[in-house]
Amino acid sequence: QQRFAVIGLGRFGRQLAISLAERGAEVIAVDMDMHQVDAVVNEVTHAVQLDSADEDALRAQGIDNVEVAIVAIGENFESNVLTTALLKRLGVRRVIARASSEIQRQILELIGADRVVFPEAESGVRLAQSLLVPDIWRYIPLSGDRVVAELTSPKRFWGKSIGALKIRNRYGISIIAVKRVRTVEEPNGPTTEETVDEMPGPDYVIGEQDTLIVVGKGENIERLSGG
Amino acid sequence: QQRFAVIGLGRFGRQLAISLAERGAEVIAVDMDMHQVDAVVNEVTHAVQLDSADEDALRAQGIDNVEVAIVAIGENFESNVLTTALLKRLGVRRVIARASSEIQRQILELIGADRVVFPEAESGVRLAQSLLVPDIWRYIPLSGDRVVAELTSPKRFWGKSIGALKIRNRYGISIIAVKRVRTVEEPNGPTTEETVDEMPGPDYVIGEQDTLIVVGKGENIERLSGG
Ligand SMILES: Nc1ncnc2c1ncn2[C@@H]1O[C@H](COP(=O)(O)OP(=O)(O)OP(=O)(O)O)[C@@H](O)[C@H]1O
Ligand SMILES: Nc1ncnc2c1ncn2[C@@H]1O[C@H](COP(=O)(O)OP(=O)(O)OP(=O)(O)O)[C@@H](O)[C@H]1O
Repeated sequence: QQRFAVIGLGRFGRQLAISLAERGAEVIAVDMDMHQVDAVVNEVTHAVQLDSADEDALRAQGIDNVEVAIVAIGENFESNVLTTALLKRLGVRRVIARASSEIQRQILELIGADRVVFPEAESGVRLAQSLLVPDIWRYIPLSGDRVVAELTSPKRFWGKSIGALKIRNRYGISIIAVKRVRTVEEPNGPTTEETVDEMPGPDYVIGEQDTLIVVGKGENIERLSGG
Repeated sequence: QQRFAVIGLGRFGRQLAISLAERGAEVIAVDMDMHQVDAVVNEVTHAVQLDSADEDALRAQGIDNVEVAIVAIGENFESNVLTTALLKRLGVRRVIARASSEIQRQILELIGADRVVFPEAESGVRLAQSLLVPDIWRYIPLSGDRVVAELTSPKRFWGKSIGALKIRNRYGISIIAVKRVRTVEEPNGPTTEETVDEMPGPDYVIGEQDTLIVVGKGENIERLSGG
């Protein structure tokens, strides 16, 4: 049962603390600014105001009694470095620290960070991916160029059956599953319902709302999706 | 053929511009600070120094001649808002703007942003996911609780065949593919090589370096992975 400490409740740290707690994890959220502490007090297990560069304060509040600590301090790099070093010295098994540059990463690794993350740069990479392949929502790479991908069904497929479309012959792609979202009329008003057909047969007719999960070469999937 | 403009080359904007250009997209990178412009001049199509709050400068440099513009200015929210508004007025089809709060998002949408992103918060959500399911590298949700997932092969499977492990009977999980990374001795020194077996048969022996791509219920996959 993993306990987490998040130190620094800026935009990255606060969302991290809340997302962990939302999924049932035990989270101690720490910040020296009482406003940031107050902003999360109802969303995490414990919210504590303290200066994380103060070793006694960390120990007094039990910040060292977690399995994973994330130092999410951004602007103040010295505080970040000192906090990381103190948490390792206090025996925290895994300390993840935030960096803004390659040099900062090297420093953090030298003083003991087990993993270094780059929140802004990582979002930059992800946005680039999502802009370049907008119809492909998610993918898992297989071999060099084959992937499992989830994508919106192309317009020109709507209302046609998988067999009639000859997808495997024309694109070398297999459809693992089709997700369909439909609106259901209920007494209280309409709700949406998602159904999934795994390994759909040739008679399956692709609908406007369908999402396809496919296996095939990346370039063929883009050709299928881009039309 | 999509052309992109990235305005604001902080950590998020710079990485976004570089990631787009790395994948062959045409990218104009803009910043009012010459140092930031210089830092990307060899990585993007054009790097331009200008104040994006100046409509004439935007037009003179052709920043309005792109299909997608991303306003990646962080700290200076007024510049972000004005730049977004100007780009829409100049006719850019899709303007994506960065925000730091819900109120900022509402303002940006009111003045015409087509999409709003939160780089720090999005990284917080992703890190939480990766911390909570560390052995599951990537996944694609299917129905409410079934997923396609990529995960490290559990220790207790190493050296055993898929048939002997009775994975489908015991976990209700199908293995779509197995990725294996091996070191190959070459004249110039060792290199790593990735091979993938799709739909491996019951005789396939799982190795220490293997990554499994599976389909099944999320909770069963976590049980398989967590052991
Ligand atoms: N020594 C410290 N002890 C505890 N909290 C700290 C310390 N130093 C900074 N913080 C807190 O860390 C939080 C985030 O750090 P900071 O403002 O430096 O980064 P940021 O880059 O603006 O954050 P983000 O990009 O995530 O919004 C702030 O709320 C700040 O009060
Ligand atoms: N009006 C403007 N025109 C052009 N560039 C601008 C303008 N305003 C700010 N910038 C540039 O935007 C860049 C990033 O913005 P800023 O420093 O405000 O955000 P940041 O939150 O620190 O960025 P990041 O978190 O991505 O590192 C800076 O390099 C800055 O020079």
